[in-house]
Amino acid sequence: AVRLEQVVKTYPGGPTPVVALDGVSLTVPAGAFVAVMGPSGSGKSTFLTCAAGLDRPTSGRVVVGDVDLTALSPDAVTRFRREHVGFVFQGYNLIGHLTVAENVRLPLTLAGTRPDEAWLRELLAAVGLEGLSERLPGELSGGQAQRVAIARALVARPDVVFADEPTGALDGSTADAILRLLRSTAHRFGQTLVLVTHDPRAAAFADQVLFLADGRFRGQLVDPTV
Amino acid sequence: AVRLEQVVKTYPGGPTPVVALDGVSLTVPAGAFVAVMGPSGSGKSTFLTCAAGLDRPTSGRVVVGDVDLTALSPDAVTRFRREHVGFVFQGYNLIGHLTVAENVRLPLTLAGTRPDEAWLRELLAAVGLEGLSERLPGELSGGQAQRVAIARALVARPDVVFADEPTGALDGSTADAILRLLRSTAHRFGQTLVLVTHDPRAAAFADQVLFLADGRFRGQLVDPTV
Ligand SMILES: Nc1ncnc2c1ncn2[C@@H]1O[C@H](COP(=O)(O)OP(=O)(O)OP(=O)(O)O)[C@@H](O)[C@H]1O
Ligand SMILES: Nc1ncnc2c1ncn2[C@@H]1O[C@H](COP(=O)(O)OP(=O)(O)OP(=O)(O)O)[C@@H](O)[C@H]1O
Ligand SMILES: [Mg+2]
Ligand SMILES: [Mg+2]
Repeated sequence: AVRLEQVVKTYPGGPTPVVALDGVSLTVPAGAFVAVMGPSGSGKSTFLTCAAGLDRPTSGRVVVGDVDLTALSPDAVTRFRREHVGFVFQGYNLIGHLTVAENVRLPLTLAGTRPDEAWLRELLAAVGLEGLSERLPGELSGGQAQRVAIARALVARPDVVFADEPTGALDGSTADAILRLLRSTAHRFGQTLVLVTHDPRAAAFADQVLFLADGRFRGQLVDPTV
Repeated sequence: AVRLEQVVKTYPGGPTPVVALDGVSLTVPAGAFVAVMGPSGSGKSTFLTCAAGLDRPTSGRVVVGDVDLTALSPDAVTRFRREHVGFVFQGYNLIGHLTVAENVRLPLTLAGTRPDEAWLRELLAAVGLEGLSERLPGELSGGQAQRVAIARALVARPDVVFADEPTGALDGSTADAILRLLRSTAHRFGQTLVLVTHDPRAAAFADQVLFLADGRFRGQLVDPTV
């Protein structure tokens, strides 16, 4: 359900360009749960934002479902993403002047859909944020803000969920609950789940773990156990 | 070197106030390395910002070195902090239009001191960011930005270093290097080090681990091993 063909991403910075992705080819089957690990600076966030259509590769192709994102106009990619892609950002990217509930509902609001109030309440409870729906992001702890970002990525029941280090700010038992939620939601709605993580315990929830270093995939682990 | 006496911190939000710290008393001896763990939302960041003078308690006393921060004016606290306190923020708080080098030097620039160029280069190399000194924060990976925040907290060789989840965005081996750096720098300059973390491996570097839950310290572990 997610396919990258020879994806290269470079940045102009400095005397020589920075090669963040060095010709990456990868296929993630529909409904699979894949984890991506690698050193800080190895290209994980770049890989995820290119795969999700949030960033445009310098060259190469990105196909989600059967739609070639690299062939669409920026507006068309944005419309496609709103309906089919959920994304948990490494920096959360919450909207400061919107409440927790408004932040979570945002993908549906932008798509012009009325959110199901029962589903919204179920999601907030599942990420442990019941009672915090009227707070502003500035009134939350780091891990609470991270969980708002996770709920927001799931609210539109997208076909593919991309998560950039979604347990980075969470203690062990909260992280565990979140990983179980991501996996069970993916099963329930037949979603493909691509998770970037530094946490081996998070990677152990996946069917497969891929290793990224210097902008290229190196090895993989099938059915990992910790 | 850091003492809290009956520190309470509440926020007005909602029908009842939110009690983030519920009467915390604690003494961290000079030169000690203490880790604080606890669930998301338990008050760790609030504890750290109050202890460092970045936030004012609702009631209670905070003493760093032999200075009562709660008795000083906001300007006096700011001047004290610049010379004596290093702080790694959970959200890094880098200045977007300053380069990596300018961000790291910032505490010295604000204190009107000329930074030692050799020391700056040594710090950047020690956190693995050599070659990135002219980049802007927006051109860094999450873990690279976190390491800029760490270098900045150390540059003024403060008496006390407070770090809020400083390895949250780092892979295992980079995290290890950073923890060794924090510990060795603390020994070298006789610093007190208070580290908030979700990572048991980070906590294992400390002399002592304290557990926070619902705004109160519950238990502790002396000389932890993982
Ligand atoms: N705008 C930019 N200009 C120059 N280099 C950039 C820019 N954005 C990212 N990079 C570089 O691209 C490389 C890959 O970055 P990326 O954010 O994908 O890494 P990552 O694996 O997600 O790291 P982390 O684990 O620290 O989050 C890094 O070396 C980074 O410094
Ligand atoms: N401005 C605010 N208004 C209301 N409640 C707040 C405000 N700021 C923080 N809180 C609450 O105070 C509590 C403690 O927050 P704190 O950031 O100290 O937690 P934490 O232990 O650092 O969590 P994490 O591990 O998720 O970073 C949380 O329940 C949080 O929602
Ligand atoms: Mg990243
Ligand atoms: Mg915190």
